[in-house]
Amino acid sequence: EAPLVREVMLPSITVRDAISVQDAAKIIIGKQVNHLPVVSADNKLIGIVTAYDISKAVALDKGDSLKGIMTRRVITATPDEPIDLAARRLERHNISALPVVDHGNTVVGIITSEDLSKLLACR
Amino acid sequence: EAPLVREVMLPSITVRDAISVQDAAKIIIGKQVNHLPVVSADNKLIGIVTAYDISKAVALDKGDSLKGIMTRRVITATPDEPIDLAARRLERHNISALPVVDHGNTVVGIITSEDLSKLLACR
Ligand SMILES: C[S@@+](CC[C@H](N)C(=O)[O-])C[C@H]1O[C@@H](n2cnc3c(N)ncnc32)[C@H](O)[C@@H]1O
Ligand SMILES: C[S@@+](CC[C@H](N)C(=O)[O-])C[C@H]1O[C@@H](n2cnc3c(N)ncnc32)[C@H](O)[C@@H]1O
Repeated sequence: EAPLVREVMLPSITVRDAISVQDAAKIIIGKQVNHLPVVSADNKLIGIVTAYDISKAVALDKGDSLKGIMTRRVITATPDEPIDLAARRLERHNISALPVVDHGNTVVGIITSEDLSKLLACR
Repeated sequence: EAPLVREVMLPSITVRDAISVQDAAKIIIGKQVNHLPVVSADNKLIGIVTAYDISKAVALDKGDSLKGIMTRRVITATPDEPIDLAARRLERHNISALPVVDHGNTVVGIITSEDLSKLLACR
């Protein structure tokens, strides 16, 4: 039996969309993560911003608000799914993290390809 | 038997250290990758720069040359290692990609946690 997402996911750092691109970059470096789910005032998922998006802002000289660079249609997972479904979703969308949400679209964690690849580290 | 790195690795895009941070960001976006091994004139590995490093340049307002932001002590893999060793090395160093090098330190590919997590996608 494959483990469930809830057994592999980690707590997620989340941000509000009013912060600047530089603020987001500082949080990515400060917390040593690559993915920041963006949430509304009532903690509902409204987007995601990653180190890749910060690179896009640099590439295109677009550097002001997070709203201009974040991805709004977010692919997610739920805690009770088996991890092979999460791995398949990551592959299908060519992304490296899934915010984990409950039925109210509140962020309860995050699962990344880095976390999944760690499962292969034991003989 | 675990598959070998050579069966999972992909061809790697490499860059020279003379390019700018913005050039590196444009290649990351253009090729949709997060990791760029940096090589010398004779194609030997001398560093790595990732979307995370571009974010660091934004966070710290350091934006000019690649030499100032790239990581020089690169953790690598070889083609004939089993992938569980590669996965363990990624975990131990908290990194998400290993350039694959031959005995002459020439880059022959790259293996990422995204590629490894895809192995978990089939039931
Ligand atoms: C398409 S991937 C390509 C590069 C690489 N595969 C990666 O995941 O970083 C990069 C884009 O995916 C977006 N992204 C990351 N996780 C996402 C998710 N769970 N749902 C929707 N988009 C996501 C990011 O905002 C970024 O613009
Ligand atoms: C320590 S990780 C932390 C964030 C996240 N785990 C990741 O891998 O992106 C980020 C740093 O790792 C470095 N890095 C990535 N792959 C590397 C490798 N194979 N060898 C050495 N450093 C590497 C990058 O240059 C970047 O400065």
